[in-house]
Amino acid sequence: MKLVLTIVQEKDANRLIDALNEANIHATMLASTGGFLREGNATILTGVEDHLVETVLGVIGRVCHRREQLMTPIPPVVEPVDSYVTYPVKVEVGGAIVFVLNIERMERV
Amino acid sequence: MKLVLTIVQEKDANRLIDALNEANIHATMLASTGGFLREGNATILTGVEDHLVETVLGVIGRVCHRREQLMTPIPPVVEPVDSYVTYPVKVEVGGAIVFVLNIERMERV
Amino acid sequence: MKLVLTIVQEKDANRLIDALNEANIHATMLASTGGFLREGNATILTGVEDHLVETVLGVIGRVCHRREQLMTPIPPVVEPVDSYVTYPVKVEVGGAIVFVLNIERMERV
Ligand SMILES: Nc1ncnc2c1ncn2[C@@H]1O[C@@H]2COP(=O)(O)O[C@H]3[C@@H](O)[C@H](n4cnc5c(N)ncnc54)O[C@@H]3COP(=O)(O)O[C@H]2[C@H]1O
Ligand SMILES: Nc1ncnc2c1ncn2[C@@H]1O[C@@H]2COP(=O)(O)O[C@H]3[C@@H](O)[C@H](n4cnc5c(N)ncnc54)O[C@@H]3COP(=O)(O)O[C@H]2[C@H]1O
Ligand SMILES: Nc1ncnc2c1ncn2[C@@H]1O[C@@H]2COP(=O)(O)O[C@H]3[C@@H](O)[C@H](n4cnc5c(N)ncnc54)O[C@@H]3COP(=O)(O)O[C@H]2[C@H]1O
Repeated sequence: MKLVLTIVQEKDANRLIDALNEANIHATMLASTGGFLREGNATILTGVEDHLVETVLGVIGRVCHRREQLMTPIPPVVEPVDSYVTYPVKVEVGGAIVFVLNIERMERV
Repeated sequence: MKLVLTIVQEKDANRLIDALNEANIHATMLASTGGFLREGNATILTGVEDHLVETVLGVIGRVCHRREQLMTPIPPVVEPVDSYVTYPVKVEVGGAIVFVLNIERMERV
Repeated sequence: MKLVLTIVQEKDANRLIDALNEANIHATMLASTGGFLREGNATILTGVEDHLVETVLGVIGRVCHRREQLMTPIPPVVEPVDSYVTYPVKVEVGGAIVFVLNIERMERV
């Protein structure tokens, strides 16, 4: 068995759990914080049989791949807002980092 | 050394930590969420010498074994409550899933 | 690759993350609770190349080493506070416990 430990952006976490449920992959989610940006993210644990690791990586890749989104930045509060024009800007979102660890033994009580 | 990673129901978590303390097993608890039911549960980490793994599994089995409890369901709020009779119903509670991982090195600073 | 899992006191967690960032070590922080004192602490995950494990342990040792601090205990609320003299007392703080686990595979999506 392998423990697949995945760190994803908060906004992708629920969609990833939904997709894992559909693939009948059991999972546990822990709230976490990124060391660099100090933003909330999510750490997801899935203990799976060895032959299912590729399936889990496939689901993660499909749901969390890095992509560009158009985002309209929030105008800074100090400006007189009516004269401030914000243009949408391309930002990279998504992405996940995945660690696969070996499970020596699994028990259900 | 081994890292014993246990996922238990929230209502069993404190009793398990108490039982581990009595057995002089050091532990750390992390709040987590189940992927399927999206209910709060707890993920408990215990780093122990190899020969103590059986002891830890024994404590977990004693405290968290799956069992049936009689629970009285909460009447749905829409009914006129006085005419609504609730009968206790048998529900399965407890249970734990345990992963044992190898620790290559442990340091205390 | 190795997963370095560090459990530190809450008050050392941010300083440790800062020091890891300066050393260009990526990290993720999870809120946790100590099994014995039931106080909040932090569990920090850092996935690093094998040759960086010593660097990470060095940073943790420098930031989180056990040390004595003079603390003035808070007077118990029941006393007539004006007649109650508190002397500073030496208390041991800091300290960290570190587990190094093997990562079989790492993916970025
Ligand atoms: N080896 C590892 N071990 C443990 N956890 C790991 C890890 N690599 C990544 N993570 C976790 O995944 C989150 C996203 O990392 P990512 O590399 O996609 O995206 C990163 C990366 O593109 C950038 N970044 C991180 N550290 C950096 C640094 N020292 N210099 C420049 N950019 C950095 O900022 C983004 C957010 O980083 P943040 O730390 O807030 O959040 C990180 C961190 O929580
Ligand atoms: N291989 C694994 N890797 C990581 N974490 C794992 C895991 N197996 C179990 N867990 C964790 O343990 C909790 C209890 O699982 P258990 O199998 O006793 O009890 C489960 C199981 O009886 C049932 N269940 C879960 N997934 C299911 C599915 N796809 N179809 C039908 N029943 C499911 O619902 C209960 C609650 O599941 P939930 O996900 O909310 O909560 C799970 C999850 O947080
Ligand atoms: N093998 C292990 N596996 C998983 N997590 C581990 C661990 N060893 C330590 N930890 C984690 O690190 C925290 C600090 O442990 P430390 O040994 O420095 O400092 C400990 C230790 O000096 C003392 N202590 C813990 N358990 C004890 C016991 N059964 N009897 C006497 N003193 C105990 O109380 C301090 C706080 O303990 P607390 O449990 O609240 O908080 C612990 C726990 O969250």
